[in-house]
Amino acid sequence: MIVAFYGKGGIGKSTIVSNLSALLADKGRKVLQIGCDPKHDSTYALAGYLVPTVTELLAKKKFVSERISAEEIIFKTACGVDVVEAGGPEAGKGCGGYVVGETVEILKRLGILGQYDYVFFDVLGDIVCGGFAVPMQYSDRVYIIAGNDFDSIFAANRISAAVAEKGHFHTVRLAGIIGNRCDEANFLEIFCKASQVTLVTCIPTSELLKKSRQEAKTIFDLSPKSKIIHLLGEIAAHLMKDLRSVNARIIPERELFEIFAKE
Amino acid sequence: MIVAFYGKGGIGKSTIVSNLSALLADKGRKVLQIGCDPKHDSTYALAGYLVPTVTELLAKKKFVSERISAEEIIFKTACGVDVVEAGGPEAGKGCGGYVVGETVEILKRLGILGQYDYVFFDVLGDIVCGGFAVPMQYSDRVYIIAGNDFDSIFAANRISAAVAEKGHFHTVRLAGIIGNRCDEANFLEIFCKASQVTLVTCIPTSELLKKSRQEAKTIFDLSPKSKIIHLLGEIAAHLMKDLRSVNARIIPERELFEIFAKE
Ligand SMILES: Nc1ncnc2c1ncn2[C@@H]1O[C@H](COP(=O)(O)OP(=O)(O)O)[C@@H](O)[C@H]1O
Ligand SMILES: Nc1ncnc2c1ncn2[C@@H]1O[C@H](COP(=O)(O)OP(=O)(O)O)[C@@H](O)[C@H]1O
Ligand code: SF4
Ligand SMILES: [Mg+2]
Ligand SMILES: [Mg+2]
Repeated sequence: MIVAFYGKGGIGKSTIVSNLSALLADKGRKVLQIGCDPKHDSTYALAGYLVPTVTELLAKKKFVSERISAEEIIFKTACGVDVVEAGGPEAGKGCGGYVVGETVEILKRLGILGQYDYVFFDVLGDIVCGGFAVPMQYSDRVYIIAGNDFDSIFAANRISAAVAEKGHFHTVRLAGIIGNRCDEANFLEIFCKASQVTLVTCIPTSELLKKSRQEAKTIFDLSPKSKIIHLLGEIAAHLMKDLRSVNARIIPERELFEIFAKE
Repeated sequence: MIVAFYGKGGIGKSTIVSNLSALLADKGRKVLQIGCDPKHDSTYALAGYLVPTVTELLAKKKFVSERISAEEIIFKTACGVDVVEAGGPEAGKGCGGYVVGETVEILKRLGILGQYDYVFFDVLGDIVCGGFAVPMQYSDRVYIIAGNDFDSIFAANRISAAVAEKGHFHTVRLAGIIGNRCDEANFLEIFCKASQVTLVTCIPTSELLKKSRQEAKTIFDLSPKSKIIHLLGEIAAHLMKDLRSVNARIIPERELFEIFAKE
């Protein structure tokens, strides 16, 4: 199954996805996690260091992507998850999403995507255009990670619109919203109800998850009995479920403002 | 003077820029504020409502931008600031920054930019490419708004690189960093020192600024004696100063990670 996780920058995508990958690898699944964010630190907690990026490699190969082989961009990690980092394009030049598009095309060309039980794209979701939208074209489903705040919910609504748009030409569907840092979830619940999308789970603010990112360790290494692992298990379980047949409703932006202005 | 304010989404650009605009208008300056963020709420506190966007108007004019006149996109506000909102492009289709580029070109074509003492672009800075980079081409200087955290400082470094790149072909220069929600500023100070950029001021977390955005009012309406106004005055004063002749140093991303990993 190929899944793309989108969400506003800083909302916790990499923290959640890398720990989810570790959970599934621990259960014996073959997992590939692909970081598609200019911060190129999606897989930091899995590898224990910042792996070389496709951007850096492309520069060495004079941007002839056909010269790139699988071993040069896919790295093994101690927890059993394989990882790739797209990297960041040169700032201020050309399309910001270019290297994400290139990375996906390279993996497709090398026949990599079909070799795993789970392929997880971890993608910047502040604006979903150009190369940043390419992972959707190859994904079975998209999950959006959001917090209980206007900015990340506004971004979630726009990502949902992008999924609907891509869904006209590809098989990708929006599977649900994953709440993060949700000590409250009132706005997320309103948003999910109004857009007819499942709220898969709500992960609270957690010192453990913060440590996971800071110390480049998964929560399995830090605290194998944490209840956060149970919540990640809820996401893993949702991956197994069939998608609902109801399409997401894109909320008109002025209506979204109203929801937050009222509360 | 034409100034572009960039920074990671949600860092407080619109809150700061709209209150700065109100301050300068209050002193008798002619100010135009142009919102260049898909959230199109940059000028909310000035107008008191969400003004019609260039995106919405372009759709009505079948995307023939030559049909757009100044009165249709520039709105007067009670505090004396004139405002424009670029709006958000259709999600998932084409270039996310397209409408920002179009908005800037329309204003240039109509000769608007030269009619004001201050023209402030308030621009999404999560990725600076395509249309999102266009305001830099017409600006005298750029200020980056950042918090004391990895994500917004990482974005600031990339914006700085984009300014350096544009600076090869245009007169734009990076003038400084404006700290926001800085109850501490240690990381900002390290970043500014390492990149040889001025830290103009540090605005603390402020219930008043939060209210300004939520109630669509400037802080002059809410609390005319607030010390926040003094800090905004420091930004206004910096606008008057000549730029330093030292160029910003772009920090290699792996070095930036090291700075945060150590502390
Ligand atoms: N549930 C959580 N509780 C506390 N901190 C979190 C949580 N989720 C993420 N974080 C922290 O937030 C920051 C951003 O997370 P990250 O996963 O890098 O975001 P993204 O990949 O969406 O940009 C990291 O410092 C991380 O440790
Ligand atoms: N100094 C501050 N203290 C407290 N809240 C702030 C401060 N600056 C901004 N905010 C709040 O942060 C949120 C995002 O601010 P906004 O100006 O919309 O960010 P941006 O324009 O960069 O996306 C708003 O709800 C605003 O009220
Ligand atoms: S398509 Fe998106 S990522 Fe590419 S240049 Fe335009 S705004 Fe940037
Ligand atoms: Mg990430
Ligand atoms: Mg804004």
